[in-house]
Amino acid sequence: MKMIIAILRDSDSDNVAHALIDAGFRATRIASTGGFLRRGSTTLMIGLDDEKVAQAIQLIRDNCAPPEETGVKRATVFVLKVDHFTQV
Amino acid sequence: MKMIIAILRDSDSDNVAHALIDAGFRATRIASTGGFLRRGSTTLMIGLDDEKVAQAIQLIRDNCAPPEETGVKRATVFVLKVDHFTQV
Amino acid sequence: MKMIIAILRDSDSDNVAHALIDAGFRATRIASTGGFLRRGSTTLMIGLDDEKVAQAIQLIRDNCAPPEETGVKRATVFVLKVDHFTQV
Ligand SMILES: Nc1ncnc2c1ncn2[C@@H]1O[C@@H]2COP(=O)(O)O[C@H]3[C@@H](O)[C@H](n4cnc5c(N)ncnc54)O[C@@H]3COP(=O)(O)O[C@H]2[C@H]1O
Ligand SMILES: Nc1ncnc2c1ncn2[C@@H]1O[C@@H]2COP(=O)(O)O[C@H]3[C@@H](O)[C@H](n4cnc5c(N)ncnc54)O[C@@H]3COP(=O)(O)O[C@H]2[C@H]1O
Ligand SMILES: Nc1ncnc2c1ncn2[C@@H]1O[C@@H]2COP(=O)(O)O[C@H]3[C@@H](O)[C@H](n4cnc5c(N)ncnc54)O[C@@H]3COP(=O)(O)O[C@H]2[C@H]1O
Repeated sequence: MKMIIAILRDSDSDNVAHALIDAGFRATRIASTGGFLRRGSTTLMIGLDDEKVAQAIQLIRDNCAPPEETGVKRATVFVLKVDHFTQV
Repeated sequence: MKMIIAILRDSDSDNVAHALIDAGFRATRIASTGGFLRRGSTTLMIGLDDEKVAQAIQLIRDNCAPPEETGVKRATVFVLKVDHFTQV
Repeated sequence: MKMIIAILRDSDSDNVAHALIDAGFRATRIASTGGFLRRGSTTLMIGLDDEKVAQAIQLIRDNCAPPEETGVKRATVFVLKVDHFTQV
């Protein structure tokens, strides 16, 4: 299993979360703030099977509006290995 | 060292955090929201020794109320490897 | 790539974030709470090149005020491996 940590602009977070949930992904949202511009953002945590990572990243990309400022991307995405996953 | 990332219902978070602290674990709480039902939840980050992971997960399980809806679990638990830990 | 997860006292978070940004690091801030003393804190997520980890931890240490209470440290720092990083 892998965990995606995706940092999105607040304005894209609903569209991205809906698209992921509709495709059967599970996600948790955390409010965050950019270190440099200090704007509100949303950090999504997505635990998923290894072979679904590319599909999830594509969904994130397709459901973000194109950025308006130079240098700012649609989303920043980290993928971490999950050692162990369980629901109790 | 490992890091547990546990997603709990808000109503269980105090009981779980108390039980972990009483047992000598260290924890940090982050407010979160479910991607699907959009209810408030609590994400706990727990840095701990590898051999304590099973005990911590058991404490989480034992201190959550049984879920009321079908399909919803007491807690969702990710365990990640920590490369390096330090307190400065 | 690595990810630093640093738990700071709220009162240090601006100084630390400024110092990291001025040095060219990228960071995302998340509001958090201590499990034991239940005081507000800031959790910083910093994705960075492996060979920059030591410099970032030094910057964190140098930009936190010395703690006032026994047992409390300036900052708690976890370093995790990042499998894959992308901006879309
Ligand atoms: N030290 C620095 N010097 C010069 N320019 C800087 C800079 N830090 C950030 N920027 C620029 O400012 C934009 C907003 O950064 P902010 O930190 O508010 O908001 C960031 C931050 O919250 C997060 N982020 C990006 N890279 C990150 C990383 N390596 N680690 C943690 N968070 C990251 O994603 C948001 C959007 O990043 P994006 O790259 O699209 O866009 C960034 C980037 O173009
Ligand atoms: N792999 C994962 N990655 C990241 N976060 C995860 C996760 N698995 C669970 N979570 C987190 O734990 C909460 C409870 O999940 P649970 O599986 O017990 O209970 C879930 C599950 O039974 C169902 N569900 C969630 N996503 C679904 C989807 N895409 N399709 C159908 N049912 C879904 O709705 C309940 C509430 O979901 P909600 O999203 O509001 O809240 C979720 C979510 O915040
Ligand atoms: N392994 C870990 N995993 C996740 N988060 C961690 C962690 N180690 C530290 N933290 C985070 O860093 C904050 C400061 O920890 P520190 O060790 O400096 O200072 C701590 C420590 O001296 C003491 N403490 C914490 N937990 C304890 C416990 N179970 N028993 C006795 N003392 C405890 O109380 C101070 C404040 O703790 P608080 O929980 O309010 O706030 C903690 C917690 O949010």
